[in-house]
Amino acid sequence: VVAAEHLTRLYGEGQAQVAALRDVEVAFQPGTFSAVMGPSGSGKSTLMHLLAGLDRPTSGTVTIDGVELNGLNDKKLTLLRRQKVGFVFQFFNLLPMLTAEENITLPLRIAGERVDEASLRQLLEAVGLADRKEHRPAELSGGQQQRVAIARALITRPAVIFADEPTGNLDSQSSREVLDMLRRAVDDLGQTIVMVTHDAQAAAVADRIVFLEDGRIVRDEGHLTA
Amino acid sequence: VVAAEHLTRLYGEGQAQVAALRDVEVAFQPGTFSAVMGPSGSGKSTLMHLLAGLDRPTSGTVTIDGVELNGLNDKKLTLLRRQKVGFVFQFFNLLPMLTAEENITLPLRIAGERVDEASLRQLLEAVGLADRKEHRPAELSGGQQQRVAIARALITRPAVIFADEPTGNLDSQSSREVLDMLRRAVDDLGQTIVMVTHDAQAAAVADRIVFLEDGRIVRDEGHLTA
Ligand SMILES: Nc1ncnc2c1ncn2[C@@H]1O[C@H](COP(=O)(O)OP(=O)(O)OP(=O)(O)O)[C@@H](O)[C@H]1O
Ligand SMILES: Nc1ncnc2c1ncn2[C@@H]1O[C@H](COP(=O)(O)OP(=O)(O)OP(=O)(O)O)[C@@H](O)[C@H]1O
Ligand SMILES: [Mg+2]
Ligand SMILES: [Mg+2]
Repeated sequence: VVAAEHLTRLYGEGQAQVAALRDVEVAFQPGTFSAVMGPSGSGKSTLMHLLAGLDRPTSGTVTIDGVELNGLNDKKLTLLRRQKVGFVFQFFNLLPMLTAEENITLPLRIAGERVDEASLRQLLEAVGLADRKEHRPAELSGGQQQRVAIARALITRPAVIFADEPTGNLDSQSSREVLDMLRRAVDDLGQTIVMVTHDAQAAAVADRIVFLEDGRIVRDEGHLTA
Repeated sequence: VVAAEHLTRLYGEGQAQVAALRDVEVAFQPGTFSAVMGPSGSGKSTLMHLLAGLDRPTSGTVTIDGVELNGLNDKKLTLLRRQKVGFVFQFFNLLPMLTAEENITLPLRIAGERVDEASLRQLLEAVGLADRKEHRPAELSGGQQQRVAIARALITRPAVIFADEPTGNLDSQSSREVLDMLRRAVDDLGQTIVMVTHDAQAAAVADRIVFLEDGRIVRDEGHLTA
């Protein structure tokens, strides 16, 4: 459902130039759960942002559901992303002036879609925030904010969800619950998930683990279909 | 070196009131390394902010080196904090317009102290950021930003360091290096560290583990002196 070829992302020039990603080639099949691991600074977030169309590569291509992103102008790219992509950012990127509930339903309201109260309530329960939905991010703990970000990515049931360290701020209990939820989204709803994680337990839930090092893929194992 | 008595922190009123901390009593001895663990939302960050004088309790007292914080006006409290406390925030709180190096040396420059180039270089090496010191936070990966925040807390060699999830965004290699560094600060420099973590491996480095649940301390084991 999402594929990259010769993907390269460079920052800066000359001496100070940083190669965040170098000639990366990878494809993720529909209905699979993949983990992306690697040392701090190895290019994981950069890869995720490029695959989700949130950033443009220095060279190479990204294709989502057969559509090559390079060929899209910003407007069309935004539309594609809105329809097909869910993203859990490493630092949540919640809107501080909105409540947890408003942050979660924002993608639906932007798309002009109706909010199904029942499934919203179910989602809030699933992430353990039913009693916090009126709170703004500043009134929530780190892990609670992270769970809001996760619910927000799930609510539109996108074709592919990119989750950048979704359990980084969660205790083991909440982590398990979130990972179970993501696993179910793949197994029951046929969603595709690409998850960056440093947590071996989180990776264990995935069908496949892609290892990055210094901007390159150095290992890619699993390939088990869901 | 830092102690709390009958520490309570409430948010909001009536029905919506949240008791982040309820009547907490705890003391941390000089030269010890303590971990604070507990479920997401259990009050860990709140406890840390109150102990570090970054927030005021609803009731109860905090004492740092014998000085009771309630008796201090904001100006005096800021001075005490600057002299005695180092803090690694759960979300780093770096200044976006400053480079990594400038963020790290900021506490020294604010205190009007000279920056010792040699120990600065050593610290940058220790956190693996020597080649990134000219980058601004937006040009750094999540884990790199976290390491800047850690170096910033260490540079003034404060009496007590509060670290809120210092390894949350780090791969296992960088985590180990950071934890070794914190352990050495306690063993070699007699510093006191109170570290919030969800990571059992990180907690294993500590002398003592304090468990929070729903705003209360439910377990407190170790008490081994360094
Ligand atoms: N300004 C606020 N208004 C209302 N409730 C708040 C506010 N700040 C924190 N809380 C609540 O206080 C409780 C404790 O928050 P705290 O950030 O201390 O938890 P934590 O243990 O650090 O959680 P995490 O592991 O998720 O970071 C949470 O339930 C949180 O929602
Ligand atoms: N705007 C930028 N300018 C310069 N270098 C950058 C910029 N953004 C990212 N980098 C560099 O690109 C490399 C990859 O960054 P990236 O955020 O993808 O790493 P990561 O694997 O997600 O790390 P972490 O596990 O610490 O989150 C890092 O070395 C980082 O410093
Ligand atoms: Mg990252
Ligand atoms: Mg916290």
